[in-house]
Amino acid sequence: MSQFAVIGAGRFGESVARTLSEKGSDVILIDTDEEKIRDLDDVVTHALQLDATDEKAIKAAGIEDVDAAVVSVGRDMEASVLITMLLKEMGVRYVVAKATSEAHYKILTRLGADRIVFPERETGVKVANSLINPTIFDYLEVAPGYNIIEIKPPREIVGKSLEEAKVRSTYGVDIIAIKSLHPVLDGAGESDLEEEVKIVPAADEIIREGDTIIVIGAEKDLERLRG
Amino acid sequence: MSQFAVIGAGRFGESVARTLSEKGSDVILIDTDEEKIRDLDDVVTHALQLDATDEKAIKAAGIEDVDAAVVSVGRDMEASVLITMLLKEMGVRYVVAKATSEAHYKILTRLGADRIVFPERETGVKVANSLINPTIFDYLEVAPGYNIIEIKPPREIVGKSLEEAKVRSTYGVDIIAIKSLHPVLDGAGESDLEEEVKIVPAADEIIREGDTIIVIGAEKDLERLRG
Ligand SMILES: Nc1ncnc2c1ncn2[C@@H]1O[C@H](COP(=O)(O)OP(=O)(O)OP(=O)(O)O)[C@@H](O)[C@H]1O
Ligand SMILES: Nc1ncnc2c1ncn2[C@@H]1O[C@H](COP(=O)(O)OP(=O)(O)OP(=O)(O)O)[C@@H](O)[C@H]1O
Repeated sequence: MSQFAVIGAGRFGESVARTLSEKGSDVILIDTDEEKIRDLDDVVTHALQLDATDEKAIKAAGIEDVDAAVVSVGRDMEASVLITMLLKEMGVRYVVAKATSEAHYKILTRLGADRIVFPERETGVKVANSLINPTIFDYLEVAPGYNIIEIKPPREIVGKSLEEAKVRSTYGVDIIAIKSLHPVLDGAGESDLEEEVKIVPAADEIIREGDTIIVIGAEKDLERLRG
Repeated sequence: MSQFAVIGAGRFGESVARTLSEKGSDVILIDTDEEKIRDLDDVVTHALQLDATDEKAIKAAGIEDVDAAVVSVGRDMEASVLITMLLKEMGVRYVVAKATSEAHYKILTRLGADRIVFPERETGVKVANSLINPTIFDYLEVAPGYNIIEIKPPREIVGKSLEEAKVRSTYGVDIIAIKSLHPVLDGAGESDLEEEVKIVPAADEIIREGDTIIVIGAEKDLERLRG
């Protein structure tokens, strides 16, 4: 049974604590604010009103034994940095720290946080990318070393069905969607191009001239395919 | 050439504006804070010091013609809600609004924002899921209505190869990875289970007893599969 600690019940910390608890994990939640502790008392395993910069107090709370700790005390950069350092010194295996500015991000990196998240910046990048490419996929890294990208299909598979193309065995990647452009007449009787995306296309779907394919694969296989 | 408006240069808004500009889009940035406008003046196309609740002022700035607008004035819920409503009334095609609380989120939905983001909550869910499932995939929504999830394979495909299982045509989903547990002896000579994940497995890979599969598909198809 996984056990986690969440330090700081701001909006991010509360979201982490709730999600972990809903999925059946043990969660120790720590915050100085009594009201937050009371509100989350029946959501998490233990909700403790403590100052997490107090090393003795958090040790007594069993923080050294958790599988991972999330430090989300937000705007108090000094507390966030101090707590992160304390946890790594105590030997907590995996520490996620939330940054609230670029400078904060850099400091947390140097202190050895195992992972740093910056929700406002990361979500901003994601929203911007989805505005530029609205139909689909965040072109995100789905797993370390694996990406989802959109490319022109290799010449030799144009005109073939997914089944005939044998993309997995030939290129080591998997086609998860096909994007086509169809000429249409718009409201003003003007000729226009409309995009259609078939996600998880059927095995007999044909890859046509002018289509692009959205594939998942290892970075080096994607590099080779992109040409 | 895509043109966007970003209203509110907080950390989220700045991140959206920078990313859009880096990718070559035209960006009109609006904020009341002179210092922020000055700092971002050479990053975006136009950085304008305006109060975005002033309908005349933002109309004069050309806000009606943008492809999409992002409302990220943050903590001032009243301004955020008012600006979102103004933009939709003016006929701005696509409005993304940033929520700062659950209540704010609900209000923005009722006002017709086309998309609402809540960075702290969304990143919290993502971090929690990746702590529970550290090897792989954020179980993210890869496209509207499509997800990547991990499930036990349906009984009838256990023992079959990917090719034989014909998962696309039978279930409408695509297997992008197979996760297996292998018994190993750990450092102390103790019997332990080690996880192995094959991403983009070959067509002849067998789905074995005890394996889980990571699939992409439409929400209703995934629901049906999860049983
Ligand atoms: N030393 C501390 N020990 C324990 N909890 C703390 C400490 N300092 C701050 N906190 C708590 O951390 C929580 C988050 O802090 P704050 O609201 O400043 O961050 P935030 O970055 O705005 O959060 P979010 O963006 O996630 O909403 C608060 O509930 C606060 O009481
Ligand atoms: N009426 C308004 N018109 C234009 N800009 C505004 C208005 N009200 C607030 N802003 C600007 O919006 C920006 C973001 O506001 P604020 O910092 O309160 O939000 P936030 O949610 O903390 O931001 P973030 O979390 O993205 O850092 C500020 O730079 C502020 O000057």
